[in-house]
Amino acid sequence: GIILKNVTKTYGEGDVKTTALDGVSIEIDDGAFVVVLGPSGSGKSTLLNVMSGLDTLDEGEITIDGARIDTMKDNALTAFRRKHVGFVFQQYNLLHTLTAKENVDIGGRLVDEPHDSERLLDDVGLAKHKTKYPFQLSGGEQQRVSIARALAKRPKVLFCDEPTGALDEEMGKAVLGILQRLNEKHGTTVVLITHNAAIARLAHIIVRLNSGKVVSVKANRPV
Amino acid sequence: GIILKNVTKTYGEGDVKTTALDGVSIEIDDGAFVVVLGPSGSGKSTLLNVMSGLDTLDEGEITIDGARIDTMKDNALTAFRRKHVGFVFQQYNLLHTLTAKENVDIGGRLVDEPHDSERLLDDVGLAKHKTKYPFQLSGGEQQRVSIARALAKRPKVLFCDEPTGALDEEMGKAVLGILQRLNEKHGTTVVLITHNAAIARLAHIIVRLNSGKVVSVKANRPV
Ligand SMILES: Nc1ncnc2c1ncn2[C@@H]1O[C@H](COP(=O)(O)OP(=O)(O)OP(=O)(O)O)[C@@H](O)[C@H]1O
Ligand SMILES: Nc1ncnc2c1ncn2[C@@H]1O[C@H](COP(=O)(O)OP(=O)(O)OP(=O)(O)O)[C@@H](O)[C@H]1O
Ligand SMILES: [Mg+2]
Ligand SMILES: [Mg+2]
Repeated sequence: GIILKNVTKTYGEGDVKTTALDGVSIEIDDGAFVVVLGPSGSGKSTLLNVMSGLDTLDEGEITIDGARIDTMKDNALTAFRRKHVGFVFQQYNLLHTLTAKENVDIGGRLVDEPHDSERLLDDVGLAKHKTKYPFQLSGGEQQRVSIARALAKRPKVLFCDEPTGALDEEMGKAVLGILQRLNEKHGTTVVLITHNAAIARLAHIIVRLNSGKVVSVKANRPV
Repeated sequence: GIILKNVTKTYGEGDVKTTALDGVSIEIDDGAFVVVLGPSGSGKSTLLNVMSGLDTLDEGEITIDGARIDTMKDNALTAFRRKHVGFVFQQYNLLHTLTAKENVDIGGRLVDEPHDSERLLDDVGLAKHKTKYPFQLSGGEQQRVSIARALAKRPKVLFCDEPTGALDEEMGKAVLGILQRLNEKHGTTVVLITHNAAIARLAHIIVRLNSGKVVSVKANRPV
């Protein structure tokens, strides 16, 4: 499970101080499909970055499977993330000098039985784009490479920051199907930010943020 | 008006050839609100880039207000775009070393009466973020800076590549309101790519693309 206790993260000081997360406390059970909703600038990406160990916090604690993520040394944290955490970034974060396939390979590189990269790219409709570089791909194609890369390591926890933002309805549904199958068949914990109501409907739990605070945590659908 | 005649654009050669636009012919009247729909990878961004003179074509002609955009020399084309064309990019394309306000200033820099940058940022809900750099802004905040920058020059034609992709419903509606007002009160021609059905409903004309071809051009709403 993932437990956040009173997590606060601020930027800047004085009158240019931004409180991106303000005393956030949440508990997420293994195998849950959690959707995070909230206005632009409300702290959703910051929440995911801090929850996954990609970013530091200023106050509070984060525990994943009993391990205190917020106090881990860099090496241990990096090793933990590489093995267990998949992340689909809001701005994709693809490596520009690697092809689509190579970007996905990187995702699975440090685990014993990664998914086959080509198969993952086929699954997200990129069969004909595997040897292209990011600058040769459309926005939605880049987003899909980012998704395939996150899946390559068969992560225990998958964090997705608006994974279908650049996709049309059809392709968005296909991606959602993949995420649902991962969650229901393989027990992957999914924590997903979206503005898409159709995706939110699939959640077990819906977390709403506003100005860095958790406004509500609601059960949406039984596990 | 904007006229495309038989526009084709391809990438690569042989069996790695991609036909991004395939014999596209469209006419857009001044003051129209045009929405471009289509699956990921269907050629929408390429259409906008070519239509606005940001990218070259391989076959066909593009005429804006009687001027052949596709045969213009670089200097003339750049001058034309700077004066008349506003562009909201799918990946924002903000200058990283400039603040939000400075990015918007750049947008209006070469016209006689640009909009006030601070006012534009207020209009898109960024009153408290004007002095921040792009890396200090959320995805949706960066997108809104990109919108404000495009509006700064009071363009005759505004091209928007998924301008509300990173925004929640509330903020998306606010942006749409701005675009609608520009179109209805100031006669700005708006050519907008979106996956959002609510935005598509506002269109005078809906253009559907699939695999680089125009599948249909439909009147949606009277001008
Ligand atoms: N430099 C390039 N080299 C090769 N193929 C390219 C290049 N740029 C774009 N393409 C291809 O052209 C096609 C159309 O791209 P475009 O960006 O116009 O699609 P789009 O409709 O905007 O997609 P999305 O909704 O995902 O943003 C895509 O299949 C893309 O892979
Ligand atoms: N390095 C930074 N310095 C200052 N403020 C920051 C920094 N990074 C983020 N912020 C601010 O923290 C707030 C939360 O940002 P975050 O990216 O988490 O929002 P979000 O909910 O993901 O928004 P969106 O839906 O637009 O992606 C925003 O107001 C943003 O401007
Ligand atoms: Mg975000
Ligand atoms: Mg595009």
